[in-house]
Amino acid sequence: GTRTIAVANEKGGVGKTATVINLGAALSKVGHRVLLVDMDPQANTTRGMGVSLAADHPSVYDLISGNGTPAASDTVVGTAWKRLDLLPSHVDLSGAEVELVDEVGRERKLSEALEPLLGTYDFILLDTPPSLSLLTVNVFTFAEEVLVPCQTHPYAFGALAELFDTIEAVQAEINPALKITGIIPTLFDGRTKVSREILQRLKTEERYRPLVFDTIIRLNTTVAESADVGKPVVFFRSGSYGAKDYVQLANELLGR
Amino acid sequence: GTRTIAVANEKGGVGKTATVINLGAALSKVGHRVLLVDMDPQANTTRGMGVSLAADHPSVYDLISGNGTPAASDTVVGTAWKRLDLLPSHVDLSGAEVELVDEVGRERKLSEALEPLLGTYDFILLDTPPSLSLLTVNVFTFAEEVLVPCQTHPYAFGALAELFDTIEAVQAEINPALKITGIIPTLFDGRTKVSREILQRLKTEERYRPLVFDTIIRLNTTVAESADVGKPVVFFRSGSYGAKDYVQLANELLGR
Ligand SMILES: Nc1ncnc2c1ncn2[C@@H]1O[C@H](COP(=O)(O)OP(=O)(O)OP(=O)(O)O)[C@@H](O)[C@H]1O
Ligand SMILES: Nc1ncnc2c1ncn2[C@@H]1O[C@H](COP(=O)(O)OP(=O)(O)OP(=O)(O)O)[C@@H](O)[C@H]1O
Ligand SMILES: [Mg+2]
Ligand SMILES: [Mg+2]
Repeated sequence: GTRTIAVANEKGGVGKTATVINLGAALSKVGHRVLLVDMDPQANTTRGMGVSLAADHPSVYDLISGNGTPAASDTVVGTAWKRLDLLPSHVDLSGAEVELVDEVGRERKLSEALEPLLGTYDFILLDTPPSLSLLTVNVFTFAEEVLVPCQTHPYAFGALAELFDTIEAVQAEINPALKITGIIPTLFDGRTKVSREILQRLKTEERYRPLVFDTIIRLNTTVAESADVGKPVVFFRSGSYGAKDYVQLANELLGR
Repeated sequence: GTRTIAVANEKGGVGKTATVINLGAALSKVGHRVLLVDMDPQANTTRGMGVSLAADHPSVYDLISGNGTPAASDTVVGTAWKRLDLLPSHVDLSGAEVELVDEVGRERKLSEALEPLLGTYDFILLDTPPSLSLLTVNVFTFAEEVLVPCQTHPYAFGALAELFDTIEAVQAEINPALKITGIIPTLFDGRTKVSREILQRLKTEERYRPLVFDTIIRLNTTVAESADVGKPVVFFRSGSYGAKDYVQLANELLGR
């Protein structure tokens, strides 16, 4: 079957998009068929994959807004790398929250649209915006797993409790299959006390300890540079720390 | 009169909260009366100022949700530093978007609540969540100025166009007084090519060039450490790069 994995954390700038792009690319590099779904109106996964859409090309917005819904398979675009496809985002997605507020079953829109794609891919990784809004709930309704990137900084650590509560609410009310596969320490700078202290808290706090990945994603400017040129770091510079860390993360995920 | 300044950027993790706390503290240190307003449900300004509320203490949520609205002056809390007050946030704020969707004038809720506080402070700095949602629009309806922290990374630079479009729409439809006071380069690491390149783009692109502050906020782990102990960096370690940069930013703002 297809593993469907949401990458989420309400805290902004913790490496959600970097994880979707680079983990997805690392998985495709070792032979898995991967679909990246960009559910953030900022469309950074779309931008970071070097994809720019023709004005009339449909996006995830069209899939969930119900405007004579295109088929998901007609919305998927290929990327420059084989086995690595993308469901692109669009700024119109930011209007979905208000537009869908009175629709019955509004949290299931994405599930209904992506259902036909199950089986075509080994992994579907979904990027989310930095909020616990309808878009993120749509992703949590569809996915069966959640990966939580957590910058090794105090605010990101503080955001975990609320995220875990939200996931438990979704499990209880909408999607009992949803489970947290793990917490990924990101943007780790071993030279700084704050990074080491927050990593320590992740590895000791009861609620998080069993979920923390062994792999740590280090702060590595190559990851940011790769985003600027629209390439995953594993294809941009395979010898960099960033590439090595994401390859290791892919291996560890395959073992869970 | 009182200068009312929104600190906003839909991109997550660019230093919005760090700027509200540390710019606010730097202004209070040189004698100005400052109010920080935390309009992010993540409540990181509240956390970063070392404030934890009694369960029954009102927050900005109570001010805009209309539940027998408390007066803003009863919601304001003092902090450990003189001339530096806080209007705290609360996680319930994340429900305001849906709760207010049918209310007429929902974007003016904050303005009505904060009106009575004008004149009590020299500066009111407002933190916003990483989204262009109703909460941010409420802040844009009240404020007369916007400061835009922009991490010197590609995604943050890419977010500016959408933010500027949103601000222009608010100016045209709701608050003609709103203007962008400046763009603050943040999390700058001069050793990295990507930081230097994005700073260069900010200083050359027509739409942004005239707005970029001379002050650059450097990446400085002391800023993150100060957040962990709930103190502004200018009070936590006044000799650090972070403290110096925010003092310089305060001086430059006073000149605009
Ligand atoms: N390992 C890393 N080393 C250095 N920079 C990184 C790393 N991972 C991500 N970045 C950079 O840090 C910034 C934040 O990362 P990213 O945008 O992926 O986070 P996000 O959680 O998706 O943000 P948002 O909440 O806005 O969606 C980006 O500019 C990105 O290029
Ligand atoms: N100058 C700096 N040097 C080092 N770390 C910083 C600096 N400014 C902010 N930080 C840290 O970087 C992270 C992002 O900053 P911050 O949380 O202030 O951004 P934000 O834009 O408010 O994020 P969000 O979009 O989630 O509200 C935080 O962990 C913060 O402590
Ligand atoms: Mg992102
Ligand atoms: Mg913030």
